[in-house]
This record gives sequence, C-alpha cells and structure tokens, in this order.
Amino acid sequence: MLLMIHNQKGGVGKTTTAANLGAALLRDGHARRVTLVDLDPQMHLTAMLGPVGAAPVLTVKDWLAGHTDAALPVDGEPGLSLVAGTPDLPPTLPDALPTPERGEWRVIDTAPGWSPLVSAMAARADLVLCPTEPDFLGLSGVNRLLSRLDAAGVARDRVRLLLCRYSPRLALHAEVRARLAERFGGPMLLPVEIRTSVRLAEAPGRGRTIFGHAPRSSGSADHCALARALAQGLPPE
Amino acid sequence: MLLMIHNQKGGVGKTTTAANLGAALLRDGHARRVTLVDLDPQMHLTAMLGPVGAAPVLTVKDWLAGHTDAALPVDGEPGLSLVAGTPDLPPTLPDALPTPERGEWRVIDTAPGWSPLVSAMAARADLVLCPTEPDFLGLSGVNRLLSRLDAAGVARDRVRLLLCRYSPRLALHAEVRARLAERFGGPMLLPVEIRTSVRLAEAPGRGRTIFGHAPRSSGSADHCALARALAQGLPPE
Ligand SMILES: Nc1ncnc2c1ncn2[C@@H]1O[C@H](COP(=O)(O)OP(=O)(O)OP(=O)(O)O)[C@@H](O)[C@H]1O
Ligand SMILES: Nc1ncnc2c1ncn2[C@@H]1O[C@H](COP(=O)(O)OP(=O)(O)OP(=O)(O)O)[C@@H](O)[C@H]1O
Ligand SMILES: [Mg+2]
Ligand SMILES: [Mg+2]
Repeated sequence: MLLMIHNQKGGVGKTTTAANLGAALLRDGHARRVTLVDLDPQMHLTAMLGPVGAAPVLTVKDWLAGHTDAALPVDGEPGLSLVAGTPDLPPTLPDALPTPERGEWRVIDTAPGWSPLVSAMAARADLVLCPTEPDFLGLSGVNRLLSRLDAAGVARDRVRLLLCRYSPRLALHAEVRARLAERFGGPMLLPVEIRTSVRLAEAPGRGRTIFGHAPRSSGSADHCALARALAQGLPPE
Repeated sequence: MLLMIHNQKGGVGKTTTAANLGAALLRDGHARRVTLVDLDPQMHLTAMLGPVGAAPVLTVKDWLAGHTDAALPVDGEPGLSLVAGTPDLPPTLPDALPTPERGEWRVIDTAPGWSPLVSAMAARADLVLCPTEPDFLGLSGVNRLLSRLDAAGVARDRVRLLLCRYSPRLALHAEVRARLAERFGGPMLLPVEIRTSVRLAEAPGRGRTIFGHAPRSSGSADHCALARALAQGLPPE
C-alpha cells in the first residue's frame, strides 16, 4: 500500500498523522512493516523520529533512486522504518519507486503547498489521506485541495478526509463535520476524528510516537481507530 | 511600516494574526490606515475578509504593479483595506512597492514554505513577525526559519517571534516559551501570546475580524496587546 498524506493547508496534522498512523498500522496488525517517507524539505517527521545527532547519510533522494537501505528502523517501534527527508528534493519522481515488500505500507509525509513532486506522488498513491482542521479556514481549503487531486489524476475513491485537532465539545467543529458529511459522504469522509491532545504535541519532543509516549491517551486510541478505518475501507485495486 | 508575517511552518496562525493585528492597529490608534496584502496563493486571508461572491478583479499582482486601487475596504473595519490574493503570483517583486500613505501600515500575509518572493519581501520589510506554535514541532522550525531570514538579509533586530495557539494551562506551552526566552530574549520574543480561542476560529466564517465577531473575547484582547507591543518595540529606522 502506498499512502500519501497531503493537504496544502499548513499545520493540519500531516506529520503527526504520518508518524502515529504508521505505528498504529503495525501494532494492530494491519501491516507487516511500515516505511515512513519524509517528503517535506522542512523535515519535521525526521526531526520527530529520526536519529538524534548527526544528520542521516542516506535520505529520500537515495530511496527514490532505489536504495532501500535508506529506510532506518525507528527506535521502540518494531517494523517501523523512516526514510529521512532532505532540504533539497528532486523536482520529479523516477519512473519506478522501490519495490515494496509483502505486507508493507509506505506512508509519505508531504509539505504544505502544492508542487509537481506532490502531484506525481499522488498519481501513484493507492490512497491519499487528507487531514483537515474542523473550522472555516480548514473547510475553505478542501475544495481547492480536491480539485488539485482531480487534476493530478487521483480518482475520488482513493481520497480520504480526516478531521484532526478536533474538539468534541466545540459546536464549530461539529458543524464543520456536518457540512463536510453533507458534501462528501460515503467512504471519503472518514468516521474517525483525531482529537486535540497535548500528548500528541509532546511525543515528538521525546522522539516517540504516541504509543511510546502515552499509549493510553486519546491520541493512541484515535490513531488505532484511523488505522482500522483505513484498512477496512480500502478502495478496489 | 511594512510588516511581513511569515513562518514556513504551516498553520501557526499567520493569516489569523494578519487579519486581527491589522484591525487592532487601527482600533487602538497605532496606525491611521492598514492595508492587508494576501501574498498566499491559497488565498485564505481573501477567503476570510474579501468580498463575497465574484472573485476580485484586481489582485496583489496589480498592487505590486502600482495599482493602489487594488486595496478594497473591509466591511465593518474603518481604515482597513485588503489587497486580494491570486493563485498565480509573480516570482519576484518589482523594484519599488507602492508608496505608502502617511501613518499607513502594510501587513503582508505569506504562504507556508520558503520562496524567492518571500525572501525578497522579507528584505524590504521593516518588521518580520513570525507566529510560532508553542510545542516541539513549532520549536524545531524556528532555527531553520531564522537562518532563512539571515540569508535573506533581515537584521535580527527586525524579527519578532509570537507564540500563537497558546494554552496557558499546558505545561508544554510554558516550557517551550521558557526555552525560546533563554535562546532569544530581548525584543525578539514578544511578551504577548495569542491564546487558543474558538472565537478566532469562528470569525473567518462570518467574514469578520475578531473585533467584529467577539470584541470581548481573549482573541480581541490578545491582538490589542500584540499591536501595542509591536508599536512600542519598533526597531530603529
Ligand atoms: N491532535 C493534536 N493535538 C494536539 N496537537 C496537535 C495535534 N495534531 C497536531 N498537533 C500539533 O500541531 C502542530 C501541527 O501539526 P503537524 O506539524 O503534524 O501538521 P502538518 O500538517 O504536518 O504541518 P505542516 O503543514 O507545517 O507540515 C504540531 O506542533 C503538532 O505537534
Ligand atoms: N488562537 C487561535 N485559536 C483557535 N484557532 C486558531 C487560532 N489561531 C489560528 N486558529 C485556527 O487554526 C488554523 C490555522 O490558522 P491560520 O490559517 O491562521 O495559520 P497559517 O499559519 O496562516 O496557516 P497556513 O500555513 O496554512 O497559511 C485556522 O483554521 C485558524 O482558524
Ligand atoms: Mg508536516
Ligand atoms: Mg495562512
């Protein structure tokens, strides 16, 4: 499975989702191994889960060129690997991505904004997961995002919207969910929310996923629910 | 005054700050008029405060070419104007920006990520205001942001860091503030926080600034405090 996480809107939870969904897919047995790929030149996923100290020698540039040894194991997360980001990404993808292993999910974290590289990756993805914030500015970005994905040749049945940084007690958030549900029902709007939780914001500072930092928190439960919803709702081949 | 709002990190509150600081500068008499300029191809500031219905005829492309009539008054905010964004920005700035009026502040909202256009605007700005989220991923972006600004020729005494989406009750947020204070004391780290408030998230959906939507909320108070702190702490000419 090649799962790309994208929203051109910033700070919606792309990186947070990439790391924690990756771990959840393994822990709940939906994947035999998961490779996280940091395709953001700002390298936040690498800052979160990458090796401490010296910058990694091999990066996503090498991985794209076929060096699967660019994927380094993530401490404390058996089966989870990370391909480190680089500030200087190639402008396009090669003809073929590295061949996945059996049962391997690859989860691609991307930068905010749109680019030819993101467009090319979206076209190859089995699923494009779009975290969205449940307020007006979040909503106002969704239409533009979906037309970008259309233009990149991504079939709508491969797109999943995920509400992140969600507060169950706020009327605004419930109202935005309702508006999205009436516009994009069916498999596109996932029946899961990633709730606001300070544990999710703390975990990166410990170099851990939510499962290593606060396994009994809402952040863990929500990412497990997300993994299950994605695995059960896969689009036809 | 030319004030550019930038952080390459997404979703930190650039657009929210642009709109509400602009209004606060007028309401508290620090500026005689304020022109907001939407330099983000995703046009969130325009979605928030721009005219409802047809897309604006004149945009920031026209404003940069010298058409000051591209600045349209914002309803309900005397003295506040908005130059609408456009998805297709020029790659560079012209030799001269439109001449400001006496007592006019121009507040420039920018996209996440870095670009030659942002670099060029930063070099011309009197102040570069950098909203930042008070957690690890927010912190890990600050160093990269500051070296980008250095490389663009922005003197450090023209940079202001502003903690946004701040929750006074969270130990994580207080700890991040403390870490920033020990690294960047002095005039750079503003003594103001923009606290998390659902009113700030609701206001864009009403086409209003926080002052039009919830004038007695913490969002209004915080942006007034921000305006005062900026006006009192201006760098030497
Ligand atoms: N559910 C949540 N609860 C609390 N904090 C969160 C949550 N999700 C994300 N955050 C925090 O919000 C900030 C933005 O999240 P994140 O960096 O994952 O978004 P992003 O879409 O990857 O941003 P960018 O567009 O800059 O790449 C981070 O500081 C993160 O720690
Ligand atoms: N203090 C706050 N309290 C509550 N919600 C906020 C606050 N500041 C911003 N928001 C909400 O958080 C989201 C991100 O804010 P905003 O769009 O202003 O950030 P940005 O840095 O301009 O994002 P981008 O990088 O995408 O341009 C928006 O949906 C906004 O309504
Ligand atoms: Mg990210
Ligand atoms: Mg913005």
